[in-house]
Amino acid sequence: KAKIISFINQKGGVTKTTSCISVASAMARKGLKVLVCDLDQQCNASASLGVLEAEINAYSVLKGQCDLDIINVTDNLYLLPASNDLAAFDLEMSSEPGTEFLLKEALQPLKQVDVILIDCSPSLGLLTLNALTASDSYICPVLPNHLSVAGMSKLVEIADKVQRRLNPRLSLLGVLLSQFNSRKILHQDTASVIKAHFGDKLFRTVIRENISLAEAPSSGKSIFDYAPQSNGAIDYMNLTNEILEKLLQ
Amino acid sequence: KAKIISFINQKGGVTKTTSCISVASAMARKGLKVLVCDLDQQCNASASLGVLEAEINAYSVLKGQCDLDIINVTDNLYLLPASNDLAAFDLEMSSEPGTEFLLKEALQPLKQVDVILIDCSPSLGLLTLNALTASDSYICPVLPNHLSVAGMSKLVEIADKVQRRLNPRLSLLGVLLSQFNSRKILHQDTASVIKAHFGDKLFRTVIRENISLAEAPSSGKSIFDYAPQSNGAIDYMNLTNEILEKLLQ
Ligand SMILES: Nc1ncnc2c1ncn2[C@@H]1O[C@H](COP(=O)(O)OP(=O)(O)OP(=O)(O)O)[C@@H](O)[C@H]1O
Ligand SMILES: Nc1ncnc2c1ncn2[C@@H]1O[C@H](COP(=O)(O)OP(=O)(O)OP(=O)(O)O)[C@@H](O)[C@H]1O
Ligand SMILES: [Mg+2]
Ligand SMILES: [Mg+2]
Repeated sequence: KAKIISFINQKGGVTKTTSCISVASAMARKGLKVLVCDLDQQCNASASLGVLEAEINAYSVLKGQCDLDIINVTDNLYLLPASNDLAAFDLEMSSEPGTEFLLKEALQPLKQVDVILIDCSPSLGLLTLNALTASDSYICPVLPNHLSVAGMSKLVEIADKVQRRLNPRLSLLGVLLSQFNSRKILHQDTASVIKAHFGDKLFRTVIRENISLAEAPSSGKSIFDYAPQSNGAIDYMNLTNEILEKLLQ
Repeated sequence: KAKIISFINQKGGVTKTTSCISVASAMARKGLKVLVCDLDQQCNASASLGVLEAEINAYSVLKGQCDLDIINVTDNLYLLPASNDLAAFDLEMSSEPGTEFLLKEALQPLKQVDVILIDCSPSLGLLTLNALTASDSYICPVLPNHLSVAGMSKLVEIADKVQRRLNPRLSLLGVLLSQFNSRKILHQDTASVIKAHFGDKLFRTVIRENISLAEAPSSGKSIFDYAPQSNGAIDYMNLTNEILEKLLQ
C-alpha cells in the first residue's frame, strides 16, 4: 500500500506546489514509483509537469464520472491532473454522506505506486479535508515571514480534528522552511520562532531562495533536469532524504 | 458614495494583502477617508493593522447577525475586520437568493468614507464574487513568475461574467507587478509577457522586492510608518498616485 503525504497550508504562495513536485521528482530519481495528485483548481502542479487538460482528472474521478487512470509523466513519475472544475467541488459535494472520504476511496485501488504526494490549494475547504483524510501524514511548507506563520495553528487545529474523527493515522510529518535567505534578519528571527514552536517537527533541511525553482515550471522539467547543480536541486534532494528517513522509522 | 476597489488573484502569495493595506495607508496619509474590508478568513489584513478578534466583522455583518460598524485604526483609516468564520460562508450562503449582493448591500449605508479597499482570499469563491459585485474596479497583483501568471485569464473570465450579469460598472483598474527585481532575467521576461498581454492595463508603477514590506506586518504599522525611506514606501506611494489618477479620469 502506497504511503500518502499531503502538502498543505492555507496561506498562499508558500511553495506547496514547488515542494510537492520537487520531492516527487527526487523520489522518482531514486527509483520509487510516485504519483502526484493535483487537487488545486489552479492546476499548477499539472502544468509544471507539462500536462494542461486531461479528461480523467481529480474532479472527474472524485465525482465518480470515470475510473481512476494516471498519466506516466517520466520514469517512475505519475500524475493525476487537476481541473478548473475542482472549484465547484466544495459546493457540489457538501451534502454527500462521508464526503471527506471520496479521495481515500478513489486512491484505494491504486496498486502500482509506492508513494502518493498530494498538492493542495491555499484553503482548508472540502478538498483539503479529503487530502488529510486520505493521507498518512502532511507537510506544511512555510515562508520565513509573519503572515505565513500566522495561520499555522489553525491548520494544526483542523488536522487534529481530522485525525480524531476521520483518519486516526494522520500525523504532521514536518514543517518545511522555504525560500530562506540566511542574510535576512527577518528570516533568521522567524525561523527561530518556528523552531521554538515546532521543535523537531521542523525539517533540518531548509529550502534556500533560488531563482531556478521559479524558472523550472515553464520548462516542464523538474529542478533536477532544469538545474541539477542549483541550490534548489541540492536542498530538495536533502529534504527527500530526510522525508524517506522519517517514513522508514 | 465611496469608490470601491478589490484586490483579487486566486494565486496565493502575490501581495494582495500587502498591496491593499499599503495603498489604504497611503490614501489615508493623503487625507482620504479609507475603509479596508478584510474578506479573507486568514485575517492577514486585520492582523497587519493590529486588530485580531472583533465581534463586528465581515462574517457577522454579511450574515446579518449585526449592523455594520467599522474600527478607526489611525487617522482616516478604518477597518472592517475578517473572522475565521468566513471559511464557512460559501457553504452556508450558497442557496441564499442573490447571495453575490450581500456585501454590496452591507456597505451601502456607509457614508463617512471616500474609498473602500477589499482584500480577498486566494480563491474565486462566493466571497470573491461578493467583492467583485460590490466593486467599481479590481486590481490584480501578480509576481513575475510563470505560476502567478498562469491563472490570470481565469480571473478575467470570471470578472467579465460578474460584469455582464451582476455589476455592469465593474472594470479592471490594473495589473500590478510586485516583488520585482530587475536583475533577475525571469522577472524581466515575465514582465514583458504580462505587458504584451495587458498593455496599458499594467500599472506603470512596479513594486520592487523589499524586505521592509515583509517586516512591517508584525509591527502593526504601515510601511510608511515602519520604513518611510524604503523602496516599499516609495513604490506604494507612486502606485497610489497612479490609482488616484485613474479614478479621477
Ligand atoms: N526556493 C524558492 N526560491 C525562489 N522562488 C521559489 C522557491 N520555491 C518556489 N518559488 C516560487 O515561488 C512561487 C510560489 O510557489 P508555489 O506556487 O509553489 O507556492 P504554493 O504554496 O503552491 O502557492 P498557492 O498557494 O498559490 O498554491 C512560485 O512562483 C515558485 O516558482
Ligand atoms: N515587495 C515585496 N517584497 C518582499 N516581500 C514582500 C513584498 N510584498 C509582500 N511581501 C511579502 O510576501 C508575502 C506574501 O504577500 P501577501 O501575504 O500580501 O500576499 P497575498 O496575495 O495576500 O497572500 P494570500 O494569497 O495568502 O492572501 C508576505 O509575507 C509579505 O510580507
Ligand atoms: Mg500551489
Ligand atoms: Mg492575503
